Amino acid sequence: MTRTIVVANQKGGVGKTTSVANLGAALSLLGHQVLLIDLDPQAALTASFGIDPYSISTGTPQLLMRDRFPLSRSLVPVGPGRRIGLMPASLSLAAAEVQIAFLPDRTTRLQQALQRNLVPFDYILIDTPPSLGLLTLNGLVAAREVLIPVQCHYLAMRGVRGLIETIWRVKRKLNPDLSLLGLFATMYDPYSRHSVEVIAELRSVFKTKVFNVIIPENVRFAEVPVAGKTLVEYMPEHEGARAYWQLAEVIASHG
Amino acid sequence: MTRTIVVANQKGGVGKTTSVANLGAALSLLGHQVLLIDLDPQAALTASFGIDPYSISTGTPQLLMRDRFPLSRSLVPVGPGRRIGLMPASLSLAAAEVQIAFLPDRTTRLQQALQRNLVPFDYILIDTPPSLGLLTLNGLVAAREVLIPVQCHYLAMRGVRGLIETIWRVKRKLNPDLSLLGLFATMYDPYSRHSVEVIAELRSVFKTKVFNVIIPENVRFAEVPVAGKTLVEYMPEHEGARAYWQLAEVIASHG
Ligand SMILES: Nc1ncnc2c1ncn2[C@@H]1O[C@H](COP(=O)(O)OP(=O)(O)OP(=O)(O)O)[C@@H](O)[C@H]1O
Ligand SMILES: Nc1ncnc2c1ncn2[C@@H]1O[C@H](COP(=O)(O)OP(=O)(O)OP(=O)(O)O)[C@@H](O)[C@H]1O
Ligand SMILES: [Mg+2]
Ligand SMILES: [Mg+2]
Repeated sequence: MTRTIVVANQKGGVGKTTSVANLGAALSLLGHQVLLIDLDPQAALTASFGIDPYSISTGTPQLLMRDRFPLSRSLVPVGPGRRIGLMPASLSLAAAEVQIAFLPDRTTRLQQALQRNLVPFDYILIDTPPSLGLLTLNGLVAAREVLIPVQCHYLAMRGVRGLIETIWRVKRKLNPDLSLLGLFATMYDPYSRHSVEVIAELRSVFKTKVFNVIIPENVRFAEVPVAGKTLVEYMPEHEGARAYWQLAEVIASHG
Repeated sequence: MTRTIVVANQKGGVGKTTSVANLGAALSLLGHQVLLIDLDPQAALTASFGIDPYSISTGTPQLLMRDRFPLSRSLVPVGPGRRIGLMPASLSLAAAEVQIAFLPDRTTRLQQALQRNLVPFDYILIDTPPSLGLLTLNGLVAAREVLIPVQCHYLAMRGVRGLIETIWRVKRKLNPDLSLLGLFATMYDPYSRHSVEVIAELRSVFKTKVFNVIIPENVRFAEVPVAGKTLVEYMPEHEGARAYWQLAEVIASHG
């Protein structure tokens, strides 16, 4: 049974793209078949695998707009041993969002595309833009599980309540199968009291829904996308990579 | 003559809100009359001054939706000596964005509201969400100058080209007065080669449009919003605060 997980948080810069890329790489190296979908018009996930979004002719925009678009036609092999399938974003994804807004089934375009294509993957991970607009909504409707990265900063923490409210609304009205897989802390700085306080607050509010695994703040995460690689693949023993390995193992055993 | 500056970058988490708050505080302490406008449905600017967005009854959403809404009615005094006027965001701003999308003058709602209200301010700073949607577009049309914070990370740098293209499109089609005030680097880590390389790349591409002032990475920026304060006010001698002082002085002398 394919597990479809959407990584979402409307707060910007909290590690959504980095998490989809590194979790995808770790799950693939653990032997799972992985599909990554880039639903962000900025195409950061696509770029972080070294692909120039300006060079993409078909990808997520076509998948959303055309009724019979075969997924396999524009999958790009990426990641360790190029065993991951990436559905890339191109710059026309912003225009596609505007176009699908006029369709009666505008919130279920991605869900239908995935159902139509009978994807042979164990995991589908979906990266979303920093908003709660139609693209993120398509991700929340297409997925059965939501994973929420939370940067260890006060301003990032305060948006989580609104996001959880949105998830329950989507579950009630659009996707009854949707459930919260969990929240996890990113960009944790062990020397900063602030990080420690934010995590304590998260745990006191969301309790068991907060994964024990914490992703440390480390500049290597910012560097590796230049090489079109993930930290998990590039420096598998690095503390940041090991954290995503652990998170992948916990998620895989969660299923 | 009032200077209206919109702070924009569709990449998330690059320091837009932090910059509007700290620049606003510094300009106010330099003796200027400052109005801050929160155009982000997340209301991070509002929250960073200690105001609970759930408690706001009228603010930016009403300013955009109602034709004769007086600006002065919902301004909240904030910042050093409470001399800054803040037009707060409330949680209904996301709904307001959807509603104004159906209006013929949807891109000029904020511009008209500011013209109608004959604002007695020296500076109007506008915070925008991490997207190039209708709210950010309203900010780009209402302003005469655009200021772009760029985090010193590869993934943040790659989106600047698309943003500049959008600014020229807005200038051609909607707001001929719009000009690029400049770009500045944020979250700079002097010990990381990556930060140094990103800045060098920015300067080689955008040349004199990149301010010399660099905002350092410092956890204090993440901490002070908990107290509803800006770093400029809370720790004026701190290196992060001093960087925003310098940026404010350079901007004020730019006019
Ligand atoms: N644990 C980490 N430590 C340090 N830097 C990180 C970490 N994780 C991600 N980064 C870097 O921080 C920046 C923000 O991360 P990322 O782009 O993955 O966040 P995002 O939530 O996808 O952003 P957006 O909201 O713009 O889509 C990127 O430059 C990334 O390389
Ligand atoms: N120079 C800095 N050093 C360290 N942390 C910073 C710095 N500037 C801002 N921050 C923190 O980083 C996070 C992102 O900054 P901020 O929220 O201002 O960015 P933004 O671009 O407005 O984000 P969004 O795209 O979500 O609106 C915040 O938690 C903020 O407190
Ligand atoms: Mg992203
Ligand atoms: Mg912001």
